[in-house]
Amino acid sequence: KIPEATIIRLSVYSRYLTQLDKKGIVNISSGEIAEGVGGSPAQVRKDLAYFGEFGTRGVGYNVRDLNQHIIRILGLNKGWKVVIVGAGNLGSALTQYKGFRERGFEVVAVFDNDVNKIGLTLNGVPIFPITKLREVVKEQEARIGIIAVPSKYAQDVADHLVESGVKAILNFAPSVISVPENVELRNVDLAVNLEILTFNLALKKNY
Amino acid sequence: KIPEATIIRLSVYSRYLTQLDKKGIVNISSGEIAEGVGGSPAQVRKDLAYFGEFGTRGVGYNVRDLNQHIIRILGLNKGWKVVIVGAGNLGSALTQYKGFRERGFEVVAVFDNDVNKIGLTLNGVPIFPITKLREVVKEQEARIGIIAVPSKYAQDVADHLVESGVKAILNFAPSVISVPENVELRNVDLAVNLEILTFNLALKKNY
Ligand SMILES: NC(=O)c1ccc[n+]([C@@H]2O[C@H](COP(=O)([O-])OP(=O)(O)OC[C@H]3O[C@@H](n4cnc5c(N)ncnc54)[C@H](O)[C@@H]3O)[C@@H](O)[C@H]2O)c1
Ligand SMILES: NC(=O)c1ccc[n+]([C@@H]2O[C@H](COP(=O)([O-])OP(=O)(O)OC[C@H]3O[C@@H](n4cnc5c(N)ncnc54)[C@H](O)[C@@H]3O)[C@@H](O)[C@H]2O)c1
Repeated sequence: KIPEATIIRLSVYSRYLTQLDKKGIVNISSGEIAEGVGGSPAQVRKDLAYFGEFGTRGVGYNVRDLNQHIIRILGLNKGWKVVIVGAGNLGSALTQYKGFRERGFEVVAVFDNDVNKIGLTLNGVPIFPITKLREVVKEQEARIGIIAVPSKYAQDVADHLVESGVKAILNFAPSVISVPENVELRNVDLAVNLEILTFNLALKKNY
Repeated sequence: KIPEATIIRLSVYSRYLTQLDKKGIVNISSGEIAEGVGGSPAQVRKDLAYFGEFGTRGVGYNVRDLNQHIIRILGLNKGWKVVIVGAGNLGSALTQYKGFRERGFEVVAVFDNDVNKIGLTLNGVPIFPITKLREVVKEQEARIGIIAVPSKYAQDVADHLVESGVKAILNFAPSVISVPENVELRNVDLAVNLEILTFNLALKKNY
């Protein structure tokens, strides 16, 4: 099994290689990649080794080829259509975020059950009533759903998303939800990120 | 070194114990904790064992005592004052998020360099000009800074935050930044969370 930390670093390498490609840089060494993203050359080589042989000893890697490889490994060689449920503070920030599109994720629709929000658009993306979720997911061939509703509705929304046919769910509500085996689930808890910081501060008695 | 996954689970255990305490539940077993948060009893015991002996064999754990222990381990036994730099889409969603306050994090000020935003308030939290960062951090005794500005300004803002005296930084800009040894840094890249999902889908050839 490939460590999650490796997948996260691959994404960072890819972002860096994309920048270099734009600057016209053709070849790069593992040392130069490590310098650019703040890691070690050995870590770069180890991460890439999970996926086969890349680059030539002494010459390094071809920037464009390596980036294409990583993009394929991350499943980003095709675009992904995303729907967001919950057009509140977080949902609307995510809908308007240009960074997703740069990585190949297109938010095609947002859903809510608040009549004051339905019918509006966020950065051109329409807000539909939650009752239209199944229809829009099918029509748009959306594969990924993002949950941005309060915790007490998160499981219910997850069930809706699974029924509508999405293959993966990113859940921002701080509650434990469950999905069938064949659906990928990832939970993001922003408050926990702060708690990891305070844990480290408490450990170092550094207030 | 304590694995990060353990710290994340501690936070989830604490949230669950808080819910149980509110319902008046006095004792609980590692099996019941595992059931409530979706894990295994052995994992619960292993996580807690990093921090000493809790609970009594056969009786289980006292809900309130265990929760107090975990809260102290996570450094949450005191409140933390937080400042956010960037009052855009993400910064304003984070400022208005009630979930941070529940865990003991109070956003006391937001900073921006856009004259149209300075002087406004978000949910009662004032938006100051970035030039006032040092003064407000000192006055409010803020210890944590959150970066919610575009990538190209992230390092500059990090330097400002370090100079102003914060002890920990949570960075949402998808760029590699560096801070001195004595400052805790954590990067959150929301797009990478989607890429982990697509990596897993590509692995399972499940589109
Ligand atoms: N705002 C943040 O920065 C932030 C940070 C971390 C986590 N979260 C989590 O993200 C979620 C959303 O937070 P928020 O701050 O955007 O809340 P919010 O109250 O601003 O927005 C929630 C939205 O969900 C809609 N909604 C509620 N139930 C629904 C349902 N069954 N179907 C469709 N829509 C429904 C509401 O009408 C509302 O528009 C919460 O679970 C929160 O804990 C938010
Ligand atoms: N919106 C999202 O959902 C989201 C998701 C993931 C990551 N991010 C990241 O979070 C950051 C903020 O994103 P956003 O969508 O809120 O962008 P935004 O453009 O809506 O907001 C950025 C804010 O930062 C302010 N700003 C710029 N430079 C500044 C400086 N030097 N000092 C103080 N303020 C400054 C701007 O005036 C603006 O108000 C970006 O790095 C983005 O990549 C955002």
